[in-house]
Amino acid sequence: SARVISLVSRKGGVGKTTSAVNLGAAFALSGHTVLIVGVDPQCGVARTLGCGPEDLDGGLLDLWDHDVSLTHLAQTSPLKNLFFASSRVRGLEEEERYLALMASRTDLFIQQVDRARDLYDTILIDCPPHLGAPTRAALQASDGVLVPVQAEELCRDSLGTLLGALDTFNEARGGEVVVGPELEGIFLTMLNERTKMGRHVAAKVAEEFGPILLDTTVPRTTRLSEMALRGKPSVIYDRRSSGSRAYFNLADEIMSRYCER
Amino acid sequence: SARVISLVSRKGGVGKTTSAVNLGAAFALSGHTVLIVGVDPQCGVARTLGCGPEDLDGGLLDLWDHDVSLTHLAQTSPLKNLFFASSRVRGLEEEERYLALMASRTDLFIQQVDRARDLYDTILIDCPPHLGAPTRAALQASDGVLVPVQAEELCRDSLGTLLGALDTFNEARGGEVVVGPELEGIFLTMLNERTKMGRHVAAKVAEEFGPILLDTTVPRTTRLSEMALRGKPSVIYDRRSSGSRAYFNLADEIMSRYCER
Ligand SMILES: Nc1ncnc2c1ncn2[C@@H]1O[C@H](COP(=O)(O)OP(=O)(O)OP(=O)(O)O)[C@@H](O)[C@H]1O
Ligand SMILES: Nc1ncnc2c1ncn2[C@@H]1O[C@H](COP(=O)(O)OP(=O)(O)OP(=O)(O)O)[C@@H](O)[C@H]1O
Ligand SMILES: [Mg+2]
Ligand SMILES: [Mg+2]
Repeated sequence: SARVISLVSRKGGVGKTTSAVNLGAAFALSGHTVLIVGVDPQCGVARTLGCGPEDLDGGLLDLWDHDVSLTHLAQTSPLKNLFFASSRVRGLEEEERYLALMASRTDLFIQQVDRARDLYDTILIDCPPHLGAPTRAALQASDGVLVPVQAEELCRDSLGTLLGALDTFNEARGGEVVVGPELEGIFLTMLNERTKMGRHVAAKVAEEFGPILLDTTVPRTTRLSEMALRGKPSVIYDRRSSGSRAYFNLADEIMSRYCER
Repeated sequence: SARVISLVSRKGGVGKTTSAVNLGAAFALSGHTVLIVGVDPQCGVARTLGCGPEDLDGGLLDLWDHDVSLTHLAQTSPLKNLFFASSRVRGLEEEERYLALMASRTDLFIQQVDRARDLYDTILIDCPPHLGAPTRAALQASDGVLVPVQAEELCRDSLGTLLGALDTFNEARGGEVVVGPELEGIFLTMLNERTKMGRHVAAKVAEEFGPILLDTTVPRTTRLSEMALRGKPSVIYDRRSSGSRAYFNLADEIMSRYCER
């Protein structure tokens, strides 16, 4: 049965989508059948893989509107074991309806993710940069949470609040004690070790969050910024680049932690 | 009476906060009395100016809880004519309460911004990366909207949706035709002209959105990434750097457009 992992942040642009796509591809290259579910209204995963929402035949709204399964929505990607489903929000009205359904009919989303567990080895859920309805739904459907931390001060600064919120999430939902997802870990992204800011944040995060900090850090590289231009994961179009190697290492690090449990 | 301008985006991490702080400082250095209102729950402006939410004596929740004015909440900054007010959200419960009040009591926020118009020359509102309650409240309180566009594909790709949403905002609010804020313009941020992605996006944005694209582009520079480390706007700690010069130019460009109207 699949492991379901959500990528979350309260800060924007920290690398959730870039990580979801490259980790998904790295898991797929290591033999997993992978589904990436983009619950962000901005459709980051689909766009990164070369599909604007207008190019997709179906989106997450169909789960409620047409009672279809996640697998039914799953699009193929340039990698044969890697699939993705998108919110496919194409405008403000659709966004409002989608957010309302994610909030009021979370149960259906969770059910559909559960049903998909038999068909995939890993399901990654790419979230928007806040703890609103899509992220809460994703967390309720997840076994694990992964937190990319951009190597800059505003992101590090707000990390405590995010981790505190994830703890609260575990304790109380509707009066029932529900066990929320485990923390897979936090990992540094877009690290430029040659800048004061990069070194400062790397040191501070290691000092404050050492036990939950994964070893792999993802460097800021031009190659990783080019994914949406090519419509492919970096681990496919340039697997030897430092960014791709980081994501291969991160995938290994995460997988070896499952084995330890 | 102040001009009120909101900085908005649907993509995360595109430079709203960095732009709000540097533009605010540039306006202040040119003689304006400036208030920056950070309506994002992440308190970007306060943190960039060296104040975590725990260091502040008051926050936007006090507008509803204690009926205070925005001026009462205004904090001083390293620049004498530059002030800021923050959502001062210190945890998930406070965030939920804040978002609920922004949605249900938007009228009070708008009133308080209107009252502040007599006391400032420019009011900038720094929004979170989506069109939720704080951004809608900001737009309803604003004369103008400024849209930073990170020079990368996902941001450019979702720009059409954002501009479409801003148009819709102008037409229909509660059955009454309300004139929404004018578009001050869109401007490129974090541009690295030496990368394929940077040149591609700059060209595409000029081609697709020429008429609304401001002339000033903000380069990606190490100096601009250091603001939160120093707790000061870049235009103060290094006014000759290319990033600071871009924000001085942007402020001039925006101010000269008021004069043209
Ligand atoms: N390591 C890296 N080096 C260089 N560029 C990167 C790196 N990681 C991500 N990027 C680029 O930075 C931008 C933001 O990354 P991404 O969209 O993955 O963040 P996000 O957290 O999903 O953003 P949002 O909060 O808007 O969903 C993208 O243009 C991406 O191509
Ligand atoms: N021109 C630039 N060059 C280098 N770094 C920059 C530049 N502009 C902003 N940054 C850095 O990029 C990060 C994101 O910028 P910022 O926080 O201003 O974006 P934002 O749109 O406010 O993000 P959010 O959507 O989370 O509110 C910050 O760490 C900031 O210091
Ligand atoms: Mg994303
Ligand atoms: Mg911000």
